[in-house]
Amino acid sequence: MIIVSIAGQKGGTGKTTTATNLAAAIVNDGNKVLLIDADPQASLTLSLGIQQERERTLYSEYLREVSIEEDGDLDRAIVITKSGLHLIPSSTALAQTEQKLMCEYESETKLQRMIHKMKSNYDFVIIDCPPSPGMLLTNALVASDYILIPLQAEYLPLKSISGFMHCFEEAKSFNGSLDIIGFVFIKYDRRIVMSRNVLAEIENIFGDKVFSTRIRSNIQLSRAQEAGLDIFKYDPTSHGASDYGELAMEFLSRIKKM
Amino acid sequence: MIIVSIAGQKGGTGKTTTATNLAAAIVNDGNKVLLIDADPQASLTLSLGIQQERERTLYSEYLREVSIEEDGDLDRAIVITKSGLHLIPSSTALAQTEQKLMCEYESETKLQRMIHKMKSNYDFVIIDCPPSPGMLLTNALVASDYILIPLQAEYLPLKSISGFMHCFEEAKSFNGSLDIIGFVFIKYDRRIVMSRNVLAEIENIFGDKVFSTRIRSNIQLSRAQEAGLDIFKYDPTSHGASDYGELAMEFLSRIKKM
Ligand SMILES: Nc1ncnc2c1ncn2[C@@H]1O[C@H](COP(=O)(O)OP(=O)(O)OP(=O)(O)O)[C@@H](O)[C@H]1O
Ligand SMILES: Nc1ncnc2c1ncn2[C@@H]1O[C@H](COP(=O)(O)OP(=O)(O)OP(=O)(O)O)[C@@H](O)[C@H]1O
Ligand SMILES: [Mg+2]
Ligand SMILES: [Mg+2]
Repeated sequence: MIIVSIAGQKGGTGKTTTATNLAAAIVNDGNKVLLIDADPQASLTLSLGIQQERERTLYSEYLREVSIEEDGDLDRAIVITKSGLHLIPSSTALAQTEQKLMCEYESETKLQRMIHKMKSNYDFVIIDCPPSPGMLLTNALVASDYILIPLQAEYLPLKSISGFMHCFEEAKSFNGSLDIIGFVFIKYDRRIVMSRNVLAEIENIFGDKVFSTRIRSNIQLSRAQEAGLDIFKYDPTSHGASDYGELAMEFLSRIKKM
Repeated sequence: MIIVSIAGQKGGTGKTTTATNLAAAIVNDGNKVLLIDADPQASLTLSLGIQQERERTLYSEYLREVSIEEDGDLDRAIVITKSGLHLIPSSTALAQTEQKLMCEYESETKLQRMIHKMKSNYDFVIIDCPPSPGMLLTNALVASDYILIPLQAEYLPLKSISGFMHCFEEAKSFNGSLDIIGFVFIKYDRRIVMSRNVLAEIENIFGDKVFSTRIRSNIQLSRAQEAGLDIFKYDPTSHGASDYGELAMEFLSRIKKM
């Protein structure tokens, strides 16, 4: 089982959209994939059509894991969404876990332990991360083998990478094998000079960690979220579907080489 | 002195871009404005051309305020940026304040107290907030008179409002007079059906709290950030400059009526 966090400190860069559609493309290629929504704003959960707060969420299982009498049980929190994806949903209450985890002993490894205890059998686990540093992000990174960083080719997202590296180094002190599998450009338009300059700067610093697949801007991706579906179920003929299909192929081939 | 937080739980909706350019437009109208960067990713600080970590930041003053021997002193952390704006810069270390504040007594009101102690005289203080719930966001809201919420007319930003309302209610329990001055649409394109539908839904729920000024998509706003300037110093003839000029006029007239 390979565990991947979709993360990055900049807000609105396409983490949730990438988590959903990369997972769906990997499932379409014949793999079993579990999604985990580790963001208290629960965007992934909402974008997969789950509107009502469920009884068992990542929040309820963190609470069990932190309490002395019980254990977290992620298997019982798994939901099958409208488009057939397997998901452990988030809850807006997850923000309160941040406060509880802060004052706990060994709080960085709670999610890692709960995933290791899971009985369900998946090829990949994909975790959608919140945009800010903190215990929820640290737990997701410590539980992961790889990090995929979606990025927009603009000045502020470029600058946010160095802040993210702090979170990466901190997580690596708890999980030495954690590695960045790469950066993927979202809403990329090569006609814009700034886009080309930012791409060149990232390639300069990170070399071949920059995926050659670029995700173009495509309104169908937002519409699919409104419909509670992944892009392949919503509009398989769209640019969004072909770009995320290509991303999954590149992702799977890079995983084999790691 | 009127204190306004630019906030919202969804990432990448234009909080930092709005903080900079609304402040600059209000200064151009003859007011004295102080900007505070309360986000650990320090986007506002970077977008105003401050690349090196300074000695006195919001982080250093929170630490002084939390320690027993000293007091925070925001006046000494004020920096004048390339485009003449007054700013209390952030630091990536600010993320650590979150952990310290969590376990402190009366930690929700630290920023409010530091602002009250300030000797410098401003008409407005504008605070750029982080995208995630937590002590840094709570401190900014508790210190504020009003909240302005930038929003993109898409499904996930629309859905993120209910999560933000939790943070708002929590902050109101410490600061009863806190109020939402309104919602402003960013990168609004009335040719897109989803944009029009989301606008109609927000107007339905929040009525005249929706600003009639809409900020159009304009690459010059990102270029200005790369140059470390506000849009009026970078390209006063751009759409971005005229839209933010109009936003400031609507903002000031709404403040008078509150
Ligand atoms: N390639 C794309 N083309 C068009 N719209 C997109 C694309 N990718 C994402 N979006 C839209 O941009 C917005 C932000 O994307 P998303 O929510 O995935 O970002 P995020 O990084 O998860 O944000 P947050 O920091 O709030 O978690 C969403 O409304 C989404 O529908
Ligand atoms: N009206 C606009 N037109 C074009 N680009 C814009 C506009 N407003 C913001 N941007 C760009 O979109 C990106 C996100 O904006 P910004 O950083 O202000 O959002 P934010 O809400 O502060 O994000 P975060 O959640 O990370 O704090 C930036 O690269 C910015 O330059
Ligand atoms: Mg997200
Ligand atoms: Mg910002």
